[in-house]
Amino acid sequence: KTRAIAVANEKGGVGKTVTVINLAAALTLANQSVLVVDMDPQANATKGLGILPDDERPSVYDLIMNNDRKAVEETILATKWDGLQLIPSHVDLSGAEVELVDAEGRENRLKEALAPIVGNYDFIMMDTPPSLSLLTVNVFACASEVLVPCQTHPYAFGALAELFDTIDAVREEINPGLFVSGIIPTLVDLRTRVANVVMQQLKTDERYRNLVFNTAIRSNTTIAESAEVGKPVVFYRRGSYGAIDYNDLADELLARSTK
Amino acid sequence: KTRAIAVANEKGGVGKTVTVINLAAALTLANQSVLVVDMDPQANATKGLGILPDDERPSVYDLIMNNDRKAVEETILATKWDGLQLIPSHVDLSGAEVELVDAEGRENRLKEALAPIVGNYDFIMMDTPPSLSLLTVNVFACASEVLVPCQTHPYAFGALAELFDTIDAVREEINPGLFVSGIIPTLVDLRTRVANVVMQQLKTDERYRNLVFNTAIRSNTTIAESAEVGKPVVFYRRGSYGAIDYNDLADELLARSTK
Ligand SMILES: Nc1ncnc2c1ncn2[C@@H]1O[C@H](COP(=O)(O)OP(=O)(O)OP(=O)(O)O)[C@@H](O)[C@H]1O
Ligand SMILES: Nc1ncnc2c1ncn2[C@@H]1O[C@H](COP(=O)(O)OP(=O)(O)OP(=O)(O)O)[C@@H](O)[C@H]1O
Ligand SMILES: [Mg+2]
Ligand SMILES: [Mg+2]
Repeated sequence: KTRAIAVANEKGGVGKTVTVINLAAALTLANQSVLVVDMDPQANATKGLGILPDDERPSVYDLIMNNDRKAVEETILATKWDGLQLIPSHVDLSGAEVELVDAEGRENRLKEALAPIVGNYDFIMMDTPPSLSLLTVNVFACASEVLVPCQTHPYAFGALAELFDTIDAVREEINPGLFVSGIIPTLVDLRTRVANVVMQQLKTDERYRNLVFNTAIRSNTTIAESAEVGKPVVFYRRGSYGAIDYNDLADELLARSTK
Repeated sequence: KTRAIAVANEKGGVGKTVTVINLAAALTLANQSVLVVDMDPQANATKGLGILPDDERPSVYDLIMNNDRKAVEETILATKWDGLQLIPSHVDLSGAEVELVDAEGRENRLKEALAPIVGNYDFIMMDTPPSLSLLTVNVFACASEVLVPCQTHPYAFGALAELFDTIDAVREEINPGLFVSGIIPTLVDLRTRVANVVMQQLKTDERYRNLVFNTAIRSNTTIAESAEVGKPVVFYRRGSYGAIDYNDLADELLARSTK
């Protein structure tokens, strides 16, 4: 059964995009078929998979605006890696929230667009912008679960409450099955006091402690380099801490699906 | 003459909030009077100055929605530090973009609200969310200049183009005086290859090289700790690299105003 995973956190720069790309890549190394859907107008997931946004080609923007009634199959791109496909983003997506503000069923545009092909994949990994507005809500409306990368810093920890409230609201009003399946500690540097303090908060807080993955994603410059070369770190530097951590996270994610 | 400074970058987690708080604090140490205006619904600048968002108290949301015609003076709070005042944010601000979408003059709400008191300060430092939508545009409409913190990573560098285009559009349509007065390299770790690569790009790119400050803000865990204790790092740990760098940046900013 397809797992459609929203990767979300309103706090900026906590590793949502890096997590989407690298979990997707690690899952293909575990023989899963994965579709990445990039719903951030900044298109970082698209670029991180080595693909440049292109005015000449349909993107996720055309899908949710229903431009020319593009079939979803026309938007899907192959990447260099088997089993890993992408629906790219485009800067025009930044206009979508305003353009859709009065539209019927505006939260369900992505869900309706993806419906024909959801079953073709083991995993659909969806990247979101650092906000809880319409683009993110569209992702929440078609997700079966939410993964929350959380930088071990106080501002990121503080953003969790609002995120969980939003997910509760989406569950009540739009998508009854939605739940947070895990919190991923990211950019972790356990030599620092603040990382240890926030890690402790994550593991003791009643709302969060049962959701925190055992795998923490350590701060590792190879991850930032891999964004520069447009490849997931698990392909780019297999032996690096970044690759090790995302492979371990993928294993943990696969194990959880049989709970 | 008051300098009203927008601190902006659509990329998340590049140090906008940390820059607002610490530049503001460092400027007061240089005997400037500073008002911080927190226009991010996540209220990180508010919390970083040791103040918790409060339902019982007017916030910047009430100002721009013109609720009860609150006088701007009623929203201004003192902080623990002389010369440093704050108009706090509140989570309700996240509703403002939708609530204002059809409103007359919706880009000028903040400008109109601040007009009575702008002249009371040497500097107004305005924090923005990681987006280029209505809240950020409101800040651009009343700013005299924009400072751009840029993490020395490829995604943050890639976000500059769209930001500069947006500022050009605001200059043409709403605020003729608006310009980018500087780019601040942030979260810099010059032991890493990627930071050196991006620093080089910043200093050679035609559009950016004349804007890059000489002062780089180094990655320094004391800065993250200072967010945890709700104090600017320049007060919390005066001798730390974080304090040194932000004091140097404030000096450079003051020197530029006499150009
Ligand atoms: N574990 C890590 N180690 C080192 N660098 C990392 C790590 N995770 C992310 N980064 C880098 O930190 C920056 C922020 O990460 P990323 O862009 O994935 O966050 P994000 O949550 O998607 O940001 P946004 O909110 O802007 O979408 C990027 O430049 C990325 O390459
Ligand atoms: N120079 C630095 N050294 C160490 N940590 C830093 C530094 N600058 C910022 N941080 C930390 O990195 C995180 C991101 O910084 P900050 O919240 O200021 O970025 P932002 O651009 O305001 O993010 P957002 O886009 O979510 O508003 C915070 O937890 C902050 O404490
Ligand atoms: Mg991202
Ligand atoms: Mg911020």
